[in-house]
Amino acid sequence: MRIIAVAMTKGGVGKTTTAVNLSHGLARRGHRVLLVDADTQGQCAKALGVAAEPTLTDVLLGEATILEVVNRARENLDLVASDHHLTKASLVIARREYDGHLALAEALAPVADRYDFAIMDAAPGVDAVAVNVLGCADDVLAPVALNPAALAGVFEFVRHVERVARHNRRLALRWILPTFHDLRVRQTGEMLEQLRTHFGGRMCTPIRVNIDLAEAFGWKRSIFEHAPQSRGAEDYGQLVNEVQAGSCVA
Amino acid sequence: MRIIAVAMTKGGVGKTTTAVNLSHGLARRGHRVLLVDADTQGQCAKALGVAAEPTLTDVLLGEATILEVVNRARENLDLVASDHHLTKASLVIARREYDGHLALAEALAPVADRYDFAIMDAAPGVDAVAVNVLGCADDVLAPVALNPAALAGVFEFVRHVERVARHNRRLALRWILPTFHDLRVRQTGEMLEQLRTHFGGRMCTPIRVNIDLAEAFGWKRSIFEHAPQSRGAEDYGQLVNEVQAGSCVA
Ligand SMILES: Nc1ncnc2c1ncn2[C@@H]1O[C@H](COP(=O)(O)OP(=O)(O)OP(=O)(O)O)[C@@H](O)[C@H]1O
Ligand SMILES: Nc1ncnc2c1ncn2[C@@H]1O[C@H](COP(=O)(O)OP(=O)(O)OP(=O)(O)O)[C@@H](O)[C@H]1O
Ligand SMILES: [Mg+2]
Ligand SMILES: [Mg+2]
Repeated sequence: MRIIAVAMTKGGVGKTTTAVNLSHGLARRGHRVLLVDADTQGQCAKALGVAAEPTLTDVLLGEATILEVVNRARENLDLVASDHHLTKASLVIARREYDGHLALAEALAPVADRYDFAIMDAAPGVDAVAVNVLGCADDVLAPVALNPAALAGVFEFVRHVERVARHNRRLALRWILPTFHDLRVRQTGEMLEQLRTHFGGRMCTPIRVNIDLAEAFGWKRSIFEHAPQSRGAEDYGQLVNEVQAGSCVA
Repeated sequence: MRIIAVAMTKGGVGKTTTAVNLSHGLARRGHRVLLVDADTQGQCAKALGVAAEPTLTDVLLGEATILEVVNRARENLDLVASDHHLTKASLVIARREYDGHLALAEALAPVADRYDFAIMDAAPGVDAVAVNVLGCADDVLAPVALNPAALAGVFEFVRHVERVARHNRRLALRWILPTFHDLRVRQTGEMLEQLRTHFGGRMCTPIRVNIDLAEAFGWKRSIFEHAPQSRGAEDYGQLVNEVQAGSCVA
């Protein structure tokens, strides 16, 4: 099971949109996928129209196993939902003296043969659950919105990943995914160049701005269900290719 | 001193853009303003080109007073910066048995006569610092991005505010600020109507999509400095009117 953390400290950069569409994209191609919502906002269940409980909190508090809380979201796609009680888990984890950062890794270990991919939708920020998400992952897929405020936080995020990588030796920032690529914005070219200069072959094909991606959420559908011919479906389809292949084609 | 928490659980909805521009807008009209960055991302200092330390963490850990950490950002505008160490403060606060939610209120009390407004830029989410931000405020100003995912979280946020209001009896969700108002998006009218139906006179004049707002951050300027004739300056100017007046004109 390849564990991919879709993570970025900045808010609203497309973490959930990416986690949901990457998960369903992989599932549609026959991979067995576990989508884990690790955000107090519980947006994955809403995005797919699936039950919002039981939740990851039950697992992180040691009251249930992953298999006892998964709900089937689509063919080949199971979801572990979250809700605002996840903050409680953050405190319990933070109080574990030495090994709190392993809570999520321990919870996922029993299902390692059941899924080909575990995709984690991280919350913005750097709290104990966010550190756990990085602490259990093989790869980090980092959505980077193409605006100055989001770019300002990228290198701090890289340092944050490096700190966690000292405990989790497998962890690699493998995918930089530019999002909200707006061809009408003059500065976009420069921002992409900045990212390419720093991240080289780790920069994936950008996701273009496409209102179908925002609307799909309202319809509780992935982009492949909601607008299969859209730019959003094309771009996330390309991301699925790159994740399957294990490296960016861009 | 009127304490306004610019807060919303959802990420990337314009909290920082609103806190920074509202603060500078009020300062330009002669009010004495304290802008408090309460987010581990430390974006307020970047947005205004001001020193990023000392920080709010020093205050919440009891190691400094607010006056010892403020930096002058503009005429009439002081800033308390933040950085990623703020997570430490979250844990310390959460461990205080009964009164952790008062930490920020206690820190602000000594400067109540020094400023007319304290504007807090909250982090997304619901951790102990976010609860403190609501716990010390008079008003909540909630930016609501006009997209389905952001709207999906509004009522949970309202319930979150109500929970904190049981401890902080002054707290009122006074301002609902629609953001990213995109006149080309067909669904926008319906989304505004939904908000107006629920929040009535508490709904402020929406902030329209305007690239100058995103670019201003890159130049370390407020919108009033960067593009005084822009839609962004007009719309945030109107918000300043409404906050000065104490109620929405919309
Ligand atoms: N390429 C895109 N084009 C248009 N809208 C998009 C695009 N990507 C995401 N969106 C929309 O932008 C909003 C923010 O995206 P999303 O919720 O996925 O970000 P996030 O990083 O998960 O936010 P948070 O930090 O709150 O968890 C959502 O309404 C989403 O549908
Ligand atoms: N009306 C607008 N038009 C265009 N861009 C905007 C507008 N409002 C904000 N932005 C830009 O959108 C991005 C997100 O806004 P901002 O950082 O203020 O949100 P936030 O809620 O503070 O995010 P976070 O949850 O990460 O703290 C920034 O690049 C900002 O400059
Ligand atoms: Mg999300
Ligand atoms: Mg912000």
